[in-house]
Order: sequence, then C-alpha cells, then structure tokens
Amino acid sequence: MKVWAIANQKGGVGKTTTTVTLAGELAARGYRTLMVDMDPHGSLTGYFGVEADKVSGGVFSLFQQESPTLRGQVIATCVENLSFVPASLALATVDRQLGAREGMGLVLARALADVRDQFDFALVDCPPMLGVPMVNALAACHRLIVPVQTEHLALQGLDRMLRTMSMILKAGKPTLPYVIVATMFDKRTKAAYQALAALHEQYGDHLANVVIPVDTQFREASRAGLPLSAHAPRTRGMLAYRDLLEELLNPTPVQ
Amino acid sequence: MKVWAIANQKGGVGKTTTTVTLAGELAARGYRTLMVDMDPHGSLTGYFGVEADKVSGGVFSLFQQESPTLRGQVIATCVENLSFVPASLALATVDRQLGAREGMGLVLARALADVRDQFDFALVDCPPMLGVPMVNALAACHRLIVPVQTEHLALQGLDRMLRTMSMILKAGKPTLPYVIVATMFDKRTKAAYQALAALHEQYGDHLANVVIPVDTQFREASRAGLPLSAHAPRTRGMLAYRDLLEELLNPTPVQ
Ligand SMILES: Nc1ncnc2c1ncn2[C@@H]1O[C@H](COP(=O)(O)OP(=O)(O)OP(=O)(O)O)[C@@H](O)[C@H]1O
Ligand SMILES: Nc1ncnc2c1ncn2[C@@H]1O[C@H](COP(=O)(O)OP(=O)(O)OP(=O)(O)O)[C@@H](O)[C@H]1O
Ligand SMILES: [Mg+2]
Ligand SMILES: [Mg+2]
Repeated sequence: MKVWAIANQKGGVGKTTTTVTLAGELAARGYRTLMVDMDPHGSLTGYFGVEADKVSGGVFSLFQQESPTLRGQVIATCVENLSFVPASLALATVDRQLGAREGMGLVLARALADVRDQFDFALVDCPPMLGVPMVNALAACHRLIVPVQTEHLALQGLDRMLRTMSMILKAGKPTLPYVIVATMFDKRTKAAYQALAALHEQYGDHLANVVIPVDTQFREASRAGLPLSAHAPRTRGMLAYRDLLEELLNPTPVQ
Repeated sequence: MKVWAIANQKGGVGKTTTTVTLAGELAARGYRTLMVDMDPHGSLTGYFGVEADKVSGGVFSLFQQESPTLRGQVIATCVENLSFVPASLALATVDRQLGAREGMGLVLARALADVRDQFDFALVDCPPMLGVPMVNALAACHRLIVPVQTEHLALQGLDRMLRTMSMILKAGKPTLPYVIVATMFDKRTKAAYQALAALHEQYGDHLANVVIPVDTQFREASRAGLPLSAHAPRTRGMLAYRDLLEELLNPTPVQ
C-alpha cells in the first residue's frame, strides 16, 4: 500500500479537493483506495455526508488506544473501491491533551500498517496547522503532496513551511519526497503566471508539470458528495487531475 | 478600544483579507488601529513584509511572560494610524506546550488591556484551527466576525463551529455577538445564490447585509503589501468592505 499525505499550513488551497479528486480517480481505475480525514473541521468527512460531530470513533480513537487499529472505523462511499476514515471534533484537542507524550507522531503509521493488505493507496487529508495530526500524516506517508495557490502571498509561507516540515521529520526520515501542485490557476490574471514562474524557479523538479485550473465543477461535485471523476469526468479540472495522477504514478527522481 | 476577532476554522475563506481591509479602512478614517496576527503561518505578518521566522518576540512572547505586555512588540506599517503585532512560528507550539496550563485563554485579553489607551480598534486575525490562539482571540474580543465562502461545503461546518465556539466561551462570557460575512461571492454561479439564501434562512440577523464579491484586486493589494483602501480605493471589493464597516459601526441588536 502506498501512502500519500496532502498538506499545507495555508488554508483553502485545495487540500481536501486534491485528496478527494485523486482518490476518486484511483478508485475509478480499480485501485482499492482509502482516504483518511485528519482535519478536526471534517471537510472530507462532510463531503461524503457524515457530520464530524456525530462521529464517535474515527481517526481520534487511534490516539486513545494502546495499539491503534483502523478496524471498525472505515466507512464505504457510494463509489466502488473508495472508502474513508472520518474525522471527529475531538481531533482539535489532540495537541493540548497528548502532544507532549512520547510516540504520538507514529500513531497513524502504525494503524495504516495494520490495513496495508486491504488497500492499494491511502490518501491522508491534513488540517491547515502544523500539529500532531499533520506530523502523523508526514510520518506515515511515502510522499507529500503540497497544493499551493498561484498567488504571491501563498508563496511567502511555502519555503518556511517546507523547512519546518523537514525539521519535524529529521528525527524520523532522511528526506521526504515532496511535490508541489499549483492549484486554482486563473489564466486571466498576469499575477498567476508570475507566481507560477516564481514557483518553477525556486522549486524546479519538485513542482508538478501539471497545473490545476480554476473550475466551478469542483464545488458542484462537493454539493453532490461525489468525487469529480464520478460527477463530471470530462471537465477541465478532472482532466488536469488525471494528468497529475499520471505524473505521480511515474515520478521523476526528485519528486 | 474596541476589539474585533476574525475567525473561522475553515481555511482560505478571507480571514486575513477581511482583517487587513477593515483595519486599513478604519485607519484611513483616522482611527488608531492595531492588527494582531495569531496565525503561526503568519499571512498578515507576511502581507506587511515581515517574515514570521525572523520574528523573535511578537504574539508568542505574550505566552512566556508573567504579566503579558505588548510594549515593544508593535510594528508600524507605512499606512498612517495602522500598526500590527506579528506572529512567529513558535505560535504553532502553544497548544502542545502550554494548552493545559491555567489561564492560557486570557493572555491576549490582558495584553490588550495594557494598550487600550493607545488604540481605538484592535482587529485579531485567527488561524484556521480551534486552539489556544483562537480561544485567546474569542476571550479578548467584543465582537466576532466570521467570513464564510458562499458554497455548500463551507456551510456544513459553520453551525458546528459556532456551537463549539460558544461552548469554549461559556465559562467566560454570557454570549458573544457574532456576525457572518459572505465572502468571495461569485454572481455568475447559481450555487452562490443558493448558499446565500441558505445562510440567510439559518442565521437571519447574524448575517451581514453586505456581501463581499470576488475581486482580483485583493491579490494585487497583497502583492503590494498595502490594504485595499490604500491600493485600489474605488474597486468593488473595497466599496463592499466600506459598506460592511458602516454596518459594523452601527449594528442591529442581534449582531
Ligand atoms: N481548482 C479549483 N477551482 C475552483 N475551485 C476550487 C478548486 N480547488 C478547490 N476549489 C474550491 O476552493 C475551496 C477550498 O478548497 P478545499 O476545501 O479543498 O481547500 P483546503 O486546503 O482543503 O481548505 P482547508 O485549509 O480548510 O482544509 C472549496 O470550495 C473548493 O471547492
Ligand atoms: N473577495 C475576494 N475576492 C477574491 N479573492 C479573495 C477575496 N478575499 C480573499 N481573496 C483571496 O483568497 C485567498 C485566501 O484569502 P485569505 O488568505 O484572506 O483567507 P484566510 O481565511 O485568511 O486563510 P487561512 O485559513 O490560511 O488563514 C487570498 O489569495 C486572497 O487574496
Ligand atoms: Mg481541507
Ligand atoms: Mg489567514
């Protein structure tokens, strides 16, 4: 089983959208795909019609068990080969209550190891905060996907965040392969092209060749509670994520 | 001094943009205005050209002092009557390190009381996370402003979050007057009108009459490091925030 984490401390850059769209496409291609919602706000959980405040177990329960297990926590979606582990409100308390305890960064990695025969891919959606839930996702994943909006302010925090992320990981891993994905690209504004050029100059091969365009169908898909591949398979946003998936399945050495 | 907090656990809804734009307009009208950046990602700090990883004091230092004071932490901007207290990376550790300690929710309130003669308004920009920094902002403010995108998924988590916020506060205050502001309204999509109608039905008088439209000038202003009132005072986004400010300065009883 391959584990991908989708993270960025900046809010509203398309983390949940990227997780759901890539997972939907993997499932449509026949891969058994698990999504994990590590965000206490529960956007991914809500996308599939479950209210985060009605979830009693979910991801949070992993932090309460001696040996964390996902058994009994996986919810099937109406899409074949696609299921998810929901978030709950209590995830917002993990840092305050458990943050200082030993080994709290490896809970998700241990739980995912337990189900590695049942799934081909696990995609982990992160909250917009450098805390215990995100650290767990970074420690558990084989590759990190960082959606970034193509605008000036979003680039400022990116470099700093990537340094902080590798600092968090240093204790655990040599380096974590990461790929930056430019999202919500609006080809009508000059600033978007300037930001894209700056991203390419600074990150080179870590920047995905594919750019995700602005597409109102993403919001329509989320209203319908369906991944874009099931809701509007021919729209430009979906075609871009399909190309991105090709790139991710056949990476260049750096990524 | 009036204190307004701008918060929403959902990311990328326009919290920082709302803080900077309202503060810029207050300053343009001659009010001495202080912005406080409680987000460890430091978007507001970066907007005004300061790197959050180069900040040694800032908001985080309040959590380390016996009697928290903002003296020496306030940075002037190039706009008259407008200054700010920067965020630093260390804010991301507050929950893990200090969250369980008594009185950690009142640090900002005590520090702002210290400078209440120097400013007419203090606007506090919150991170997209229910944690100690946001709790401090809620405890210190007289009014809560909640920017919300006019799309279906953003409405799902709103009700739950408002309930959680008032639970956090119950121990401290009777109720906190809040106003919901619909942002990034795209008049070309039917879904936006449906979401706005749903907001009005569910929240009635708590919903601001003014709706903030999509406007590419916000990104241009952030590139220039200037509030919109200084960068493009006649653009439709600015006119909407001016109307919003009128509404906030002359509230209806519920808000
Ligand atoms: N390429 C796109 N074009 C248009 N809209 C998009 C695109 N990608 C995402 N969106 C919309 O932008 C909003 C924010 O996206 P999303 O919730 O996925 O971001 P996020 O990074 O997960 O946010 P958070 O920080 O709250 O977790 C949603 O309304 C989504 O439908
Ligand atoms: N009305 C608007 N029209 C167009 N773009 C907007 C509008 N309001 C905000 N934006 C843009 O949307 C992006 C997100 O806004 P902003 O950073 O203010 O959100 P936020 O809620 O503070 O995000 P975070 O959750 O990361 O703190 C920015 O690029 C900003 O310039
Ligand atoms: Mg999300
Ligand atoms: Mg912000």
